[in-house]
Amino acid sequence: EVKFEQISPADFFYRNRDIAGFSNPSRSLYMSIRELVENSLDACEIGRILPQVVVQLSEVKKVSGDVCVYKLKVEDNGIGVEDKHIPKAFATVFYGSKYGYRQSRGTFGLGGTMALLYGQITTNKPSTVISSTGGKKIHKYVLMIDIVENKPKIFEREVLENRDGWRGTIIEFYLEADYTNSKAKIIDYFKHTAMANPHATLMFIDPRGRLYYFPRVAKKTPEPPIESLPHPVGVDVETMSRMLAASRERNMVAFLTNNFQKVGEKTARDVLEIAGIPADISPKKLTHQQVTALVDAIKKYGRFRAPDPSSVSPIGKDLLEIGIKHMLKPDFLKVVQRPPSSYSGFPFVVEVGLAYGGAIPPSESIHIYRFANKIPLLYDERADVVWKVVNERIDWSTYKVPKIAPLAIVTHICSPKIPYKTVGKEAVADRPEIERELLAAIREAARALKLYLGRIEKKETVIRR
Amino acid sequence: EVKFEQISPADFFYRNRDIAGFSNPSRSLYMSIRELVENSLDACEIGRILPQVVVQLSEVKKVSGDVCVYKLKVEDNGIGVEDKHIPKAFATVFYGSKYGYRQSRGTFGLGGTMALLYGQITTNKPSTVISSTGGKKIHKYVLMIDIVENKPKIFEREVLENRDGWRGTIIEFYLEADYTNSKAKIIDYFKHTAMANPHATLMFIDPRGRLYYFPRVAKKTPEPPIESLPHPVGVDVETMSRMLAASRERNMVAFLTNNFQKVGEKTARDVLEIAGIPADISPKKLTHQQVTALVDAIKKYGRFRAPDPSSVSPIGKDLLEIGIKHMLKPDFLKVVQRPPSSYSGFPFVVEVGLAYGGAIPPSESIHIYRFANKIPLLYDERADVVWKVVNERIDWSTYKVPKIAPLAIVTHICSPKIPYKTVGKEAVADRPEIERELLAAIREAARALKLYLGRIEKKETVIRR
Ligand SMILES: Nc1ncnc2c1ncn2[C@@H]1O[C@H](COP(=O)(O)OP(=O)(O)OP(=O)(O)O)[C@@H](O)[C@H]1O
Ligand SMILES: Nc1ncnc2c1ncn2[C@@H]1O[C@H](COP(=O)(O)OP(=O)(O)OP(=O)(O)O)[C@@H](O)[C@H]1O
Ligand SMILES: [Mg+2]
Ligand SMILES: [Mg+2]
Repeated sequence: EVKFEQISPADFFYRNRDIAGFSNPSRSLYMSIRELVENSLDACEIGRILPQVVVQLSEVKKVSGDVCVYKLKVEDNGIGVEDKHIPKAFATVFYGSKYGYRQSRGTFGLGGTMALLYGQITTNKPSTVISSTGGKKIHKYVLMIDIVENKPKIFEREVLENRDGWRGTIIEFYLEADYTNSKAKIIDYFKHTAMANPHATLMFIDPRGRLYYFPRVAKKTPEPPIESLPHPVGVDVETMSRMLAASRERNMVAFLTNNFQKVGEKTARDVLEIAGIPADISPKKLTHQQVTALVDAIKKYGRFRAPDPSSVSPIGKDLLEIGIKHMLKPDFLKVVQRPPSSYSGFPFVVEVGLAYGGAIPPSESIHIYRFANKIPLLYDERADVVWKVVNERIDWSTYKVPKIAPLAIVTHICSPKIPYKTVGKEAVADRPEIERELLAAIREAARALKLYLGRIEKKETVIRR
Repeated sequence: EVKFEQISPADFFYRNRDIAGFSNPSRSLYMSIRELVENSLDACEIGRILPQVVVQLSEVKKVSGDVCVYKLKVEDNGIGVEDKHIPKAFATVFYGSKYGYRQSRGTFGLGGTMALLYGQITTNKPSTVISSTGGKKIHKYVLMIDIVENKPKIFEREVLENRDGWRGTIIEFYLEADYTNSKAKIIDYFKHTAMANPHATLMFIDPRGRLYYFPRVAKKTPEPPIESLPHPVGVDVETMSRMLAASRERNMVAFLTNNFQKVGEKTARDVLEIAGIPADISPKKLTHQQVTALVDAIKKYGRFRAPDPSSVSPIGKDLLEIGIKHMLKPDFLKVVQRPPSSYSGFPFVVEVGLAYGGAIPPSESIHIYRFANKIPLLYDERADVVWKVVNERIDWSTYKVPKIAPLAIVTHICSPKIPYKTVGKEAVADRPEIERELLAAIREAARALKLYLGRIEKKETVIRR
């Protein structure tokens, strides 16, 4: 009498696409473009390739009001996708290559598939994916998503000769969207992405045929983040159980030193002693109780060195400065990069740019430009930890900032795991450690601003005399 | 060289439990209690049972600071769960009975499992589920969730004689949590739930042994919502394709009239004509193009009658009035229930209570109490459509409300589908139709408030003379 159902992850996000950020035709266009551009930049980063990403949006037909059917095509020169992974990478939810422990824009294994899913349910047209990893062949697929089963439905498949040794990926699909009401956000997205990724060349050709061109201003790729081992802090019984089950070590000391960062032999022995677990026991022989005891012992130990920041890749003070000067043209700019910190065992770095005057329009509210893992966050400002710190935890008058001021703040948080509040990646949760680092960075920059405004004050006083 | 993985839905929400609302030990306790209480109230509603829900939280041991291991037990007198569904209902993500087209508190098939998952990863202890649908047997399971595979791991199973003909469900599990910092929100949750469900008796026994008792103040269950057919508006090609594939009708007119609400024979023929589809063709024979043409024709038709509100179950003006008076003790109260409206083919009803004076403390910001499908929403206020309407779309001074005023607004939105912004069900998205209805309801109540404040003004003027 009560009817139960199991639904697939694709079906869940189909029914609840608001939750993935695809809530209306203008936001869905924004989301589709950003998900694909972020995939392209990740693909270049992992190959240490200077990115060239070309986005073309063309109108196919009017539907009603501002809503049209568009064709969206995104092409990159990234590392491409291996043939055997292509269908699932783009037509299966929770299938991806970014589940490891290193900073990347993508993280859920969902974004690219969501964009194609949205296109599919609004136009009933299949999508085309063309990719090559630089080998002898180029692989082309025409596919749709079987939403009920969460798997690809391949309509056509072609293997082409790769005469020019091309490497990269081309995605082409159709979607019902509203460009008129998302245009401003989309152009901002490109502008801000160019600012956080100055080594990337971006091109956007809009439905009117107009080219928005963002040539790279840096010739070297940034130091890429390196896959790291997990840090013991923040590892719970589930992750610990999986690591123990997968381990090949013959004793617990080797298990701890080989599978965690910042755990040497002495640390491993100390932790095992606190847990009451013999050092020579096999990891596969641990009982349920012992796994819990081990996790508790790690919490009690408290003396681990901080997580290694090599899995993090900040923008860098110089590049951030160039980017902010170019975009905001301020009179004053102070950029701060905090030393690496960590939350729940994940390393993170906060970078802040405080800009004043020049081309920044005076306003009662501070202009906030937020970034996470080099992605611009353009929605849900009030839900973000940065908004809370800037507007509720800092008294700007103590830094001589007037009520109406030409003040802008650019923030970047980067980590192998960003605590996003939503699947749509628009706001960062207020983890205490992150809040603390943002506060420290902004205060440091604000003190420099205070000195600057103090000098301006003095000059004006002298001039008046 | 690039390593791809597929992860299960349980694994996804394990890794990203912030997104499900389980972001820290105090919020996770709140979420665990609310997810189970909402399941109990749904189970009573579907059986037209006067609810009795008992929640017991007891401390097992201290961990560090305010964090302890607690045992949480929730018992209800609802319709219970059939034996064959018990393990999956509580240990599988995206398995549930609320995927249909009628108002219910649950909607994702995820909440109960998330609470048990959170308990499991913080304590490594299995959960106990005991349930009976009132028959001869009571079924008891001790289980954990296999997170990698998203399926139950049954440790023990017992079948007991049901001598007293008991019907209901008992969930018992352990979790690491922070009661000290969530206590206020938890007590508010019970208070507000009692207000929106005056026919429910709720009991909460906290770790200090203190009983919070909310006896029912209404003796009849409200009219339950009825499962309805989908409305044609808002049905996209994916849903249409599934309906066509599942249909048993022999021709398209019968398919349309039998599978949709508000579609009679004439309407069906008109829509098919716009689509250029023969009326007598079999639903299973429709081509890809024809499915798209049908969905487009439905959009063009535009003359469907509004969705049937029988799948909606509002609180009701009288009960809302009783509840608000009891909770807020105001001098003035105006309750408004809007007629049914719809967004994207889903019917919804907005109910608003505007309360002034009495026990309401004066404040510069308006006290907002939000409800959706009879659930109190206690987080993410600034992200909610109600906050936007109350604070950005209404000029309260035009209703004689002073800057500092003892003003409270209670809002309830109910629908077979609430456009929640997040999996944690804390904020409702600003769909234009919902925004419009909230604005209309609040303005209507505000006009009554203006008259009342006008009379108060007059009286005071008279008194002064
Ligand atoms: N342009 C591309 N070039 C190379 N690989 C790609 C490209 N786009 C997608 N992929 C591969 O497909 C996978 C799935 O992409 P998808 O966007 O669905 O998820 P994700 O990027 O891993 O995570 P998120 O949901 O956070 O975006 C990626 O992990 C990546 O391996
Ligand atoms: N106390 C209960 N009594 C009867 N059935 C229950 C109870 N708790 C859960 N169930 C059943 O288990 C299913 C899964 O519950 P779960 O909370 O995981 O998802 P849901 O309530 O369907 O949706 P949501 O994720 O929005 O809460 C429910 O759909 C319901 O059928
Ligand atoms: Mg992606
Ligand atoms: Mg539920």
